[in-house]
Amino acid sequence: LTRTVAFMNQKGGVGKTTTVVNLAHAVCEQGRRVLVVDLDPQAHATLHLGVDPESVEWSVYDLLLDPPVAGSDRVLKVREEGTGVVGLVPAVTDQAAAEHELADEADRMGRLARFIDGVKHEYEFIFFDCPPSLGLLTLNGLACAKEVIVPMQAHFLALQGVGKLLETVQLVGQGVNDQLRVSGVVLCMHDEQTRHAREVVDDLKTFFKESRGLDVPWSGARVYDPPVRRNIKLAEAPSFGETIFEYAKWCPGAQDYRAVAKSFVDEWDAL
Amino acid sequence: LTRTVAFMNQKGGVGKTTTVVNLAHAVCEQGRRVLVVDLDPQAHATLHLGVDPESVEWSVYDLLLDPPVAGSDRVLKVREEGTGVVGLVPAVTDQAAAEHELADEADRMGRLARFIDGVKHEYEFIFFDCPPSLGLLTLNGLACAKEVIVPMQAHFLALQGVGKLLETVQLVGQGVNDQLRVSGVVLCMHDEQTRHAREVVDDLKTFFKESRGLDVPWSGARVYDPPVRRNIKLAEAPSFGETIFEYAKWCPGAQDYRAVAKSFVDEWDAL
Ligand SMILES: Nc1ncnc2c1ncn2[C@@H]1O[C@H](COP(=O)(O)OP(=O)(O)OP(=O)(O)O)[C@@H](O)[C@H]1O
Ligand SMILES: Nc1ncnc2c1ncn2[C@@H]1O[C@H](COP(=O)(O)OP(=O)(O)OP(=O)(O)O)[C@@H](O)[C@H]1O
Ligand SMILES: [Mg+2]
Ligand SMILES: [Mg+2]
Repeated sequence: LTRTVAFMNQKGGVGKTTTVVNLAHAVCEQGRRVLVVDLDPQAHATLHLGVDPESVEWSVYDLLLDPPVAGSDRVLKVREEGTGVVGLVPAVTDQAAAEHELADEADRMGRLARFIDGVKHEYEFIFFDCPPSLGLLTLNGLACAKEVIVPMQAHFLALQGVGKLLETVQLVGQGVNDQLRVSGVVLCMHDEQTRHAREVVDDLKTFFKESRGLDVPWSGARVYDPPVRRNIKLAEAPSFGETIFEYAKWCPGAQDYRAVAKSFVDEWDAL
Repeated sequence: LTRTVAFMNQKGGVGKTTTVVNLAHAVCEQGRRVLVVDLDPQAHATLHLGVDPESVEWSVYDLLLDPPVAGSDRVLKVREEGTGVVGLVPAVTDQAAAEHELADEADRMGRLARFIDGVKHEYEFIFFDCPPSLGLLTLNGLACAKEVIVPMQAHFLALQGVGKLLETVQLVGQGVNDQLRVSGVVLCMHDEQTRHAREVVDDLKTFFKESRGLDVPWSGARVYDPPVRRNIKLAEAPSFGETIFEYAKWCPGAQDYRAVAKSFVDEWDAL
């Protein structure tokens, strides 16, 4: 059984990539096999894991071409910890074209899904790092995943975009993927000391609480614990092509992502 | 003479709106007349200034329609300080359609420009708050403005996008608007204590220094001083529809934006 999660938020710079990369490595450190699929033409997850997008021979883009270039054997093994593994399907900037080219080919929505079906038996967790948009690359991720996790900041303006995001998930859920659920929110760059952050978090928790029992994809959603505190080390690590566990494994950012990973894996094992 | 500036960065959540709104009010507090044009369908600048995008009767979207709905007399006066004024052309979420509809009508590129020509005599500064994309709304802003200012964070991943941004400005400069210059960068959410931030700032300053004398739109660009420090008050203010000068006028965020505004106005007056 494979847990497939799209990490999405159409707002930019909210912590999607930082969460995907560090969560993946933390889950791998627990001895589990994780695949990261970098759907973003910015290729930040690819860079963050130490891979140069300019030198990549096979990528998400090849998967989406016509005809697609098969590649389950071409996934890059970027981390290994005992039985744990992080695989990567890298991004290249060319896949920005896919945002628009795909528009005419509903069939292409199926391509990523077919690739995922082909590799599912090799990984227990598959994470899609989505670009900051509700365009076709994100929609592809939503079509392939069973769950959505929303990285976001506990800011007033960040809340403004959540409604639209949930609406999109609902549309995809009704259209293309009726199994799609919103599992929850990971709070990123959290300023825990401030009343503002606490008020926003309370708003979110109340909203999710009131959604229980409703027939909506976020009826089971929660705010993951703990929030990931703002910690400059998390912004420094990518410049070395390292996850936080390689760069500064006991800093607050590492502690927080390790703790989020633990609850993320525990809730899966509990099923 | 009017100083028209597009505040752009295709990366999301980097501080464009916070900079446009607070710089506009700070410049207005110096007794000057500023117009804010909210090009972003997210309408954050509109919200930040205390205007409800759902209740707006005339907006950027009307300007871009076919035929356009004229509106120089329908600009909202949102702030007044003695001789200083902040006017607003608000955004509505409908203008997201403009990102795509405009695609077939090169003529529409001219509409925003014609409106700006019609109001230029009423304002000394015109600020365009661009959406986080290099799509048509941003391109419209670049077609109308003489200058580009890039709000950004001093992070490694933030630097990755700057190349593409400058390339876009250069293309627009060669194509549609040969007067377009990049005046510089405003550093947002700055963690001044960290060596990482200082290294990124040094990289930026070196890059601009080496660009002097070259035939590129950023040959005169600089990093504005001071950097705007991370300060939670700047994230709280929008939830009250207030600028930082109404919300907490002596906090570090207010001091920093006031200082940036002063160098911004001084350099203009010195011409
Ligand atoms: N907890 C944190 N503390 C400090 N910096 C952080 C933290 N989380 C992320 N960052 C930094 O903030 C910036 C934005 O984060 P990130 O790239 O993960 O967001 P994103 O949502 O993937 O952005 P995009 O929309 O561009 O894909 C990056 O420079 C990153 O290194
Ligand atoms: N110096 C600062 N200190 C703390 N928070 C800040 C600061 N500057 C901006 N913020 C907050 O960071 C978030 C992103 O800022 P902002 O909305 O200005 O970015 P943006 O580039 O306009 O985003 P978008 O790409 O979505 O338009 C907002 O919640 C804002 O309130
Ligand atoms: Mg990202
Ligand atoms: Mg904005």
